Amino acid sequence: EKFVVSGITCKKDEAKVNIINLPDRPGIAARIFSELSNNNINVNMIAQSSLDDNSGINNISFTVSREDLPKVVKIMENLKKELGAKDVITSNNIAIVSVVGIGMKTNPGVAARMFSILGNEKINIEMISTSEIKISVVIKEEFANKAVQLLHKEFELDKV
Amino acid sequence: EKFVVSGITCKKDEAKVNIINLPDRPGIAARIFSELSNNNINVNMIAQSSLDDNSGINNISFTVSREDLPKVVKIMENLKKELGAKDVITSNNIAIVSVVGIGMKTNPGVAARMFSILGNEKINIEMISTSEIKISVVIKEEFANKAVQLLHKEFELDKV
Ligand SMILES: C[C@@H](O)[C@H](N)C(=O)O
Ligand SMILES: C[C@@H](O)[C@H](N)C(=O)O
Repeated sequence: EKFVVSGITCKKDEAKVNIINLPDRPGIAARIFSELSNNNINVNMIAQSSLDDNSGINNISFTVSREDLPKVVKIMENLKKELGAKDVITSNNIAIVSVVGIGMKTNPGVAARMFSILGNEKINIEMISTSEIKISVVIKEEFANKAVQLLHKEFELDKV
Repeated sequence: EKFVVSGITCKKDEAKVNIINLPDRPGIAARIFSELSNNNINVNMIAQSSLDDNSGINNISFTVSREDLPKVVKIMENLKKELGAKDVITSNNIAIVSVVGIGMKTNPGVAARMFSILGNEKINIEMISTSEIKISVVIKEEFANKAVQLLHKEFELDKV
């Protein structure tokens, strides 16, 4: 199955929320996103990596629109005590850049190429979330235009 | 924009790889996935949450097919020293369950409902990766059939 990169997308005016050292047990993620949903907060990207399954803790990050951040900070401060999370850290100067395509899961090189373009430019990748048709990363918004331009070039989308 | 859940997918025979306490600087993710790509390893899901941007460390998790795990373990053991990662932890009994739909980013309730179904069943969510059209979680494979069945019911896909 040949992969085809069909486009690069960029979402600015985003903010990142990191919930640090949550209890890693069933129902925790449900509680967080139910609370956000009840407050009509749209969540764009959610990423949770995995630690040691015996550690009993984990971290979750998600993005929201920058204008929702103050409201989200209040919600999370209350939730933090209830959940027993160690910290809630936010950042309001980020963007989500994505490579969109078909068949990317069968082509391990696409993520490698995308991350290399950013790495070579010294752009730090803060969050990663992927599916077969989309690889999304969070980077500082100041680098977003540059990232999109370089990715367009790498995947030859400017020659179309 | 109304959201529509069009299906539940389940990928079994997967394995999870967690790289713990990596240096959080440009080029690290590129190195990992270039090495995997050079070894023809297909990566299904990648998730990286964010910690404290001043901590200098991060964790990355990804999934591969179970049959590729022994090869990946060797690759990662070599890479671990080069990158200065604290640990590489793997798990070979997981599955990826996804809710697939349209317009999910504008509907915060979908992730909340999916996570609640799993949480109520005491199924622990080990990894999360999302896009507007797909919410994917990693859970223990022994719970996959149950999870799919319950999610079908929740999103009324069995009434179609
Ligand atoms: C950390 C969080 O995802 C937890 N494991 C849960 O299942 O809700
Ligand atoms: C941890 C890893 O993602 C690193 N921040 C990078 O940009 O490569």
